Amino acid sequence: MSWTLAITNQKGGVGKTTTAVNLAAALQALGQRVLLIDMDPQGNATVSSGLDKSTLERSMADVLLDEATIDEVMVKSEPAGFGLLPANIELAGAEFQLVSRIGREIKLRRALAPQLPNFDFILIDCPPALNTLTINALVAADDVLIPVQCEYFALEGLSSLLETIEQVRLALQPSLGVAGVLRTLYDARNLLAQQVSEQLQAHFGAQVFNTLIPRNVRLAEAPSHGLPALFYDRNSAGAQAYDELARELIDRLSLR
Amino acid sequence: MSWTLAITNQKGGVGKTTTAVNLAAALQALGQRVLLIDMDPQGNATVSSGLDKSTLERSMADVLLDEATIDEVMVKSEPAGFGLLPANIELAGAEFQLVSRIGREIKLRRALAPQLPNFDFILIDCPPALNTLTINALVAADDVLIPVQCEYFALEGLSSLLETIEQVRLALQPSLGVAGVLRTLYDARNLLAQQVSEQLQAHFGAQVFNTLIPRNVRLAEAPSHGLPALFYDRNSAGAQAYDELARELIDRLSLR
Ligand SMILES: Nc1ncnc2c1ncn2[C@@H]1O[C@H](COP(=O)(O)OP(=O)(O)OP(=O)(O)O)[C@@H](O)[C@H]1O
Ligand SMILES: Nc1ncnc2c1ncn2[C@@H]1O[C@H](COP(=O)(O)OP(=O)(O)OP(=O)(O)O)[C@@H](O)[C@H]1O
Ligand SMILES: [Mg+2]
Ligand SMILES: [Mg+2]
Repeated sequence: MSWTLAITNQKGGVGKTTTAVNLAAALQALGQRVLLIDMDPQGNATVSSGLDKSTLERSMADVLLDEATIDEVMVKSEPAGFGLLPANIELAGAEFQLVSRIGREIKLRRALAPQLPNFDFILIDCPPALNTLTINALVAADDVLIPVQCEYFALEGLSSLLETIEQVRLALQPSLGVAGVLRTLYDARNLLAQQVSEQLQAHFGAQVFNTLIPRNVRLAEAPSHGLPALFYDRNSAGAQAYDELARELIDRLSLR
Repeated sequence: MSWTLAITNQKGGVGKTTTAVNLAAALQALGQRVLLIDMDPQGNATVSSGLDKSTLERSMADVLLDEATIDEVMVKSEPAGFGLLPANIELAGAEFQLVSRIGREIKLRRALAPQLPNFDFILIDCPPALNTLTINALVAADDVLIPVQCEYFALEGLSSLLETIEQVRLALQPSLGVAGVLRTLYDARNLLAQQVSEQLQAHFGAQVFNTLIPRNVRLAEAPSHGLPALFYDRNSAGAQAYDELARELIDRLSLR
């Protein structure tokens, strides 16, 4: 029984990619079978997993345009070991072509269906926009995981995200839920962060993950080495926090 | 002779909105006539300028769909005094409608043309995507101002941004230039930031602004009060840095 999570928030720079890559590595290290899907034409998750996005023969663009199956596009990330569906700028062109196609919003869900038995967790890194790529991810997902940087704009944008989730639920994916809200880039010395964190807990209650991801420079350095923090600096506060998040998710898995 | 600048970078969370709002306030305080345009459906520049985006009668969406003129939509921001074209989530709907319209990419340029004599600087805050809204901003602009957070992903994305600028230059706006690359959220204690800063200077040379915007919590706090940092905490490092940037831009204006 696999669990597909769309990691999404249209606010930019809140830690979506950092969460997708490091959570994938942490879950895989705990013995889960994990697939990471890069649905952002920036290809940051692809690069953070050690791949050169400019030399990809096949990528997510091909899957969405029905020109390749997931099996043909999937690579195994090294050294973390999770499966990866890479992306590059061609995904932006594919999105444009998708807009006029019939069934454009269910492309990813249909492509993923035969793969579900092969994985325990499927994580989808979304771009900073509520566009056709993000909608595809929401339609394919069981739940959303919402990274939130504890700053002012973060709260602002949540209402339009929740509205979009509701629309997807009504139109295409009735069981789409919220796995949780994850506080990222958290700087405990910063009063604003504490205030926003309190507001999140007031709004979302138990849906806020207990795990807090601290601001930790090792998380920002790791991608330039093409490594998740677990392999770049296993004892860093960042790597530890994503290990804690992975364990919290596995606990929640048994509650589903 | 007005100078229109598109403040853009498809990488999320690099300080586009923070730069647009604080630069607008700083230029206005130095006696320049400034118009700030919010082209992001998130409406962060609108909210940071003290407006309630949920009660807007008219907004940028109306301008792009030819349902209102700029005069009808423009408000004066208080206390900063710059003109503002506000935006909210309706802009996302407008973008979707624009895709199939003839001349979709030149809507903003045509709407702005009669306003140019009224302003010295026109600043356009862009969303984190190379979409129709950003293309409209590039076509309407004389130059781009590129905020770059000195972290790994920032360098990654610059090549696709420069490629898009080149395409716009060839197709629609031959004189589109780069006003400069602005280092934002700069943390001098962080080795990665220094390394990325050196790479930017190696790539862009004199196009990198001398002004560096430091990471300064007052810049993150100010938007929740609906104020630019100049009015929230005039002596903060953030407000001072944007005053310095404004002066550097005015100097560059005389070189154009
Ligand atoms: N906990 C953290 N501590 C320190 N740096 C972090 C942390 N999380 C993310 N970063 C850095 O902050 C920046 C933004 O993070 P990231 O790119 O993961 O966000 P995103 O939401 O995926 O952005 P986008 O909206 O562009 O897709 C990156 O440079 C990343 O390396
Ligand atoms: N120099 C700075 N010091 C401290 N915080 C900053 C600074 N610049 C921006 N911020 C904060 O960092 C976050 C990201 O900045 P901002 O929203 O301006 O980026 P953006 O590029 O406009 O994001 P998006 O891609 O979502 O449009 C915001 O919470 C903002 O308040
Ligand atoms: Mg990302
Ligand atoms: Mg912004």
